[in-house]
Amino acid sequence: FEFTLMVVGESGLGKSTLIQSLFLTNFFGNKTSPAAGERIDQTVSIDATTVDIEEKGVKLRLTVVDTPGFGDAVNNQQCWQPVIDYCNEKYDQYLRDESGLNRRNIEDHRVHCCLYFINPLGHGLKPLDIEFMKQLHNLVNIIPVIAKADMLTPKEIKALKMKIMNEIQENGIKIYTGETDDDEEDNADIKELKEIIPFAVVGSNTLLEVNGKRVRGRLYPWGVVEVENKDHCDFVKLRTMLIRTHMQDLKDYTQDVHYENFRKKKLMQ
Amino acid sequence: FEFTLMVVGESGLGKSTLIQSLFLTNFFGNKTSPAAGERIDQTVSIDATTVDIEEKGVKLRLTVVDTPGFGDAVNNQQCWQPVIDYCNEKYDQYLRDESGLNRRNIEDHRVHCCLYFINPLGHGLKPLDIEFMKQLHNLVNIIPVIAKADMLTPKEIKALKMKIMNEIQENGIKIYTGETDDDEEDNADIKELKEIIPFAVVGSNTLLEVNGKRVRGRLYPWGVVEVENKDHCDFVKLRTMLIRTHMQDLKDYTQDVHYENFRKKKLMQ
Ligand SMILES: Nc1nc2c(ncn2[C@@H]2O[C@H](COP(=O)(O)OP(=O)(O)O)[C@@H](O)[C@H]2O)c(=O)[nH]1
Ligand SMILES: Nc1nc2c(ncn2[C@@H]2O[C@H](COP(=O)(O)OP(=O)(O)O)[C@@H](O)[C@H]2O)c(=O)[nH]1
Repeated sequence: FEFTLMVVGESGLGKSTLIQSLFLTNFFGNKTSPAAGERIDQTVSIDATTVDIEEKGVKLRLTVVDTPGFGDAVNNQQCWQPVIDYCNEKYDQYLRDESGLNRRNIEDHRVHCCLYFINPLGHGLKPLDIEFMKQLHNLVNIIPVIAKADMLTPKEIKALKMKIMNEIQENGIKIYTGETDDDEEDNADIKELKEIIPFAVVGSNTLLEVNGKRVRGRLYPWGVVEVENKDHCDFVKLRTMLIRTHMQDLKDYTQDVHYENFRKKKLMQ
Repeated sequence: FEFTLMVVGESGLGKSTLIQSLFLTNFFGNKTSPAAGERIDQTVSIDATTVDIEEKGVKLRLTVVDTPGFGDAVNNQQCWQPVIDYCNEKYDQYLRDESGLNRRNIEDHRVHCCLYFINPLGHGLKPLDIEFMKQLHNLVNIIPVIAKADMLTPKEIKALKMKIMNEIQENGIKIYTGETDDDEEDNADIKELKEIIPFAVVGSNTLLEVNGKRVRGRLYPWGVVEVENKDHCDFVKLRTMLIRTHMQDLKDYTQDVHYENFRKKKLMQ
C-alpha cells in the first residue's frame, strides 16, 4: 500500500513534530533551519522521504513530502509555484507510465493528500493561505489544520474554525471533507468531519506521566496538554481520518478527480 | 508627563491585548481586521491614539502608535519604511519646534520606545524581524518581546531567548537594555534585565478566579495561565521596566542618543 502525504506551512508550525506524532517515525531527520539572515531570498525546496511502516498490521510505504522555505521569506510571491510543479510532475510521470508498456507495475508517486498548516496566531487565514489553496485545490486534496492549537482557548478555536471556513467558502476554495456523491450511509461520519475541519492539532514526541499513565504531551507550568486527549485537541480525529477511515478514499479521489482533471487538460493541449 | 510607545508586529500577535493589559485602557478600540483577501497588497498604516491615564498617582499622557499591516502581506518588502518615516517626521517636528520662538512649551511626540513583537512560532527571528531591527535600531529604542509566550514550555522559552539574542548580536543589532555608561549602582537590575530580554509575554483582559483570587489569565482545558504570575511569563517584569523603572530613561536615551543622531545628520545635509 503506497501513500504520499505532502506537508505545507511556514517553518516552526510544528509540522515535523506532528508527522512524527502521527506515524511514530522521524521523517525529517535532523534538519538544521538556516539562519534568518540567509532566508531572505530563500526559495522553496521540495524534499520527499519514503519510509516503510506498519499500521495495524498493514504494511504501508509512506512518502512524506516536505516544503521547507514555504512562506518564510520577506517576499513570498509565487512561493506556491514549486509545489504546483511538483504535483504536476508526478501526474505527468503517472500519465507516461500509464501509457507505457509496463502498466501492471506502475508506482504511484502522486500526492494523495496535502496537509496545509494554518498559523494559529492570526485573526483567520492570511493572504498567502488563501492564494495557496486557490492555486492547489483543483490539483490535490487539501486538508487544512490549525497548527499548535494549544495556544488557543476552546472558545478561540471555535471562533477561528468558523472564520476560516467562512473565508474558505467566500473564496470558492474546495477542501477535502471526505464527502463523495454516493455518501448516503456515511452521513454521520461526514457530518462530524465537516464540523471539525480544520483540525486543531497539537503534536508532541515527549512522553510524560499523567495520573500514572504515560502520555505524549507538552508540560507547561500551568498544566499538561495531552496530544491524544479529545478534550485537548483534534489530533486523534485527524489520525483516524487520515490513517484509518479515509486513506483509500484520498487515493481514489486523487485518481478519479484531480488526476482526471490533469489528464483532460493535458490531452486537450 | 508625556510618553509615546510604538507597537510593531504582524497582526494576531496579541499586541492590543498586551497594551490593554499593561495600561488597563483600550487603546485600539474596536478594530476590524480586513479580510485576508483584501490584505494582499495592503500597505502599513500608522495610527496614533493618545489617552490620559494615571499610573500610581502620576498623570501620564500616553500615546500608543499602532502599525496595522506590518508583516501581513504576501510581499513585505520595505514594509518598515512607513515606520522610519513616522519616527523621522516626529524628530523633524521636534527640531523645528526647538528652533522656534515658543521653545518653553514644546510637545514631545517623538517615539520613546518601540515594542517589537516576535512571533513565538518560528525557530528564532524571521528575516523580516532582522531587517526591521537593523533599519530602526539607530532611530528608536527597541525592546523585543516574544508574543503569546504561553505556547512555549519553559525549556523552549529559554532556548528561543538564547537563539534570538545570538541572532541579534550576530547582526550587530542594538536593542534597549536599560544600560547606560554611568550605571555603576544599577548593575544588579541591568544584569537581570539583560538576562530576561526578550520578554516572554502573555496578555489577557479576561478575569478568572483562581484559588479564590481574581486574576487576569487564559483558561485552557489543562490549566490557567496567569498573566501576573512570574512563573508563567515576564509580563510583570516588562511592566515594571516600562512603566516603573525605565520610563524616564527611555525618554532620556531618545533625546540624548537617537535624536542627537538625527540632528547631526540633518545639520550636515
Ligand atoms: N505549542 C506547541 N509547540 C509545538 C507543537 N508541536 C511542536 N511544537 C514545538 O515547535 C517547535 C518547532 O516544531 P517543528 O516540528 O520543528 O516545526 P516545523 O518547522 O514546522 O517542522 C519545537 O520546539 C516543537 O517542540 C504544538 O502542537 N504546540
Ligand atoms: N495564546 C495567547 N493568545 C493571546 C494572547 N494575547 C492575546 N491573545 C489572543 O490573540 C487574539 C488576537 O489578539 P490581539 O490583541 O487582537 O492581537 P493583535 O492583532 O496583535 O492586536 C485574541 O483572540 C486574543 O485573545 C496571549 O498572550 N497568548
